[in-house]
Amino acid sequence: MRAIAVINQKGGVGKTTTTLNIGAGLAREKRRVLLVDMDPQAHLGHSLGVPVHELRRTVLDVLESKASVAETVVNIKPNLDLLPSSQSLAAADQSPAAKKTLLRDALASVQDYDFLLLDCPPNLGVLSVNAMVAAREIFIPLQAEFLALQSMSRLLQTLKEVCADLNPGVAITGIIATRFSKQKKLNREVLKNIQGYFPNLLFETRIRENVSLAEAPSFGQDIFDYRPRSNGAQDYRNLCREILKQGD
Amino acid sequence: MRAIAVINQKGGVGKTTTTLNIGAGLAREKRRVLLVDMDPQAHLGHSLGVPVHELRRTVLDVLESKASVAETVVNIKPNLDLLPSSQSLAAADQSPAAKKTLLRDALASVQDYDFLLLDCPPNLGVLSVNAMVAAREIFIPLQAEFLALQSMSRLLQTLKEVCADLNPGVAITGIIATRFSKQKKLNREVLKNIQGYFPNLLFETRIRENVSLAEAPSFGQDIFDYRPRSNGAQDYRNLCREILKQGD
Ligand SMILES: Nc1ncnc2c1ncn2[C@@H]1O[C@H](COP(=O)(O)OP(=O)(O)OP(=O)(O)O)[C@@H](O)[C@H]1O
Ligand SMILES: Nc1ncnc2c1ncn2[C@@H]1O[C@H](COP(=O)(O)OP(=O)(O)OP(=O)(O)O)[C@@H](O)[C@H]1O
Ligand SMILES: [Mg+2]
Ligand SMILES: [Mg+2]
Repeated sequence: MRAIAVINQKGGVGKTTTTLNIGAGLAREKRRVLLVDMDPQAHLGHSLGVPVHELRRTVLDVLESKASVAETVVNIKPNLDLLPSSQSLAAADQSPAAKKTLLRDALASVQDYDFLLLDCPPNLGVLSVNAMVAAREIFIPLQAEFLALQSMSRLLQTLKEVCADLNPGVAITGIIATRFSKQKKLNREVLKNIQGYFPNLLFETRIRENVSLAEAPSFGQDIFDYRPRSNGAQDYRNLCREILKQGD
Repeated sequence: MRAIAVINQKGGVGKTTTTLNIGAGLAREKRRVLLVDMDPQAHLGHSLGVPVHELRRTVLDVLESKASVAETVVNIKPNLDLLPSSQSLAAADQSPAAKKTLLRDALASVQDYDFLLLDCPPNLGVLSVNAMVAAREIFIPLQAEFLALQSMSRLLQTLKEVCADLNPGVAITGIIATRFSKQKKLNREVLKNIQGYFPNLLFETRIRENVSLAEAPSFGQDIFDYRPRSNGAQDYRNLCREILKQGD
């Protein structure tokens, strides 16, 4: 089982869009996928049309050992389950005393999946650290703009601290260029920088800017159900192929 | 003096870009402006070319009463000062015990400005609440996409709690449509929704998607210095005119 946290403290770079569409793409390739929403805004659930406010149990109950993963998951479609979040998770983000190993312990007994994908909030607080401790791999969605490089160094620093302290085995295994327009000089230049700094980590597939990706959540659908022939669907399909090749 | 917090817990909607360019636009109209960076990622400072890591004092020292505002501000250009942030501010975000009135008390004696503009991190934690308590007005930058409406209801709820508790005078006085493309049906439809819910709050000026706005921070410049004839400069200039008209 591959356990991957999708992290970048910079806001709006495509963490949720990437977690959702990689998950849906892998499920179409017959891999069993569990999406875990660690963002109190619960955008992963909203974007999949799950009535998050009405759920009796969420990931917080699992973290507090009040419910098991199996009792809490919501089935989205064949091979794709979601461990939903809720606003009440925000309280955990604000309590430094919260243990960094809660999620790792909660997921320890989970076996029936091929992939665990953890969506994170736009910060490096307790919830993101929990995801770093529970995962074995880190994917970093990155928008090739000025502030991208600045956030990377901060993220690497935090990851080093987490590694040393609680999860020596975790490693960055992929950087994903998101919202990419090759016509934008800024995108091309920043990407060249990223390739220079992290030569083997950048996936070949660039996720192009594509409005279908922003529209799909309004219908509670992933990109493959919403517009299977769009650039967004092609790019995430290609990305899934690369991810599966990594695992061989 | 107008004290305005620029808030939206949704990441990447243009909070920093808006705070920076409204600030620079108002300074060009000879208003004295203090920008306050309440985001530990310190993107406001980075985007203005301020060497944030090397500063001896930041907004955290002011919050902890270790330094005055006057000793800590960095002058950016005529009429434009910055109270810079730093990574160490993140600790405050994670301690629920931190008082919500720290910023209000720290700014209480500040008088030599016409505008205070507070940039916030992408969450509704302690730092954003401090900004809501210190401000008298709230501007909400909003990207007209699916998740925008969902975050609005959450923001309004938090604002109501803050009002009742610590700052009854604060009110939303502007919603700014950012990264807007009128060719995108999604943008047009969501904006129609926003207009329906908040008829008098949406500024006439829409900030169009414009790559110059994403490029300017790499040069440490505001949009007026970087590309004065770009769509981005025109839009923020028009927005500043509307803001000044409000104050009459
Ligand atoms: N490749 C793309 N092309 C066009 N729009 C995109 C693309 N990827 C994401 N978006 C849109 O950009 C916005 C931000 O994406 P998303 O919410 O996935 O980012 P995030 O990093 O999860 O944000 P947050 O930091 O708030 O959690 C959303 O409205 C989404 O629909
Ligand atoms: N109108 C626009 N046109 C094109 N790019 C824009 C526009 N506004 C902002 N951007 C770019 O979008 C990205 C996000 O903007 P910005 O950092 O200002 O958002 P934010 O809400 O402050 O993000 P965060 O939630 O991380 O604090 C930046 O790379 C910025 O340069
Ligand atoms: Mg997200
Ligand atoms: Mg910002």
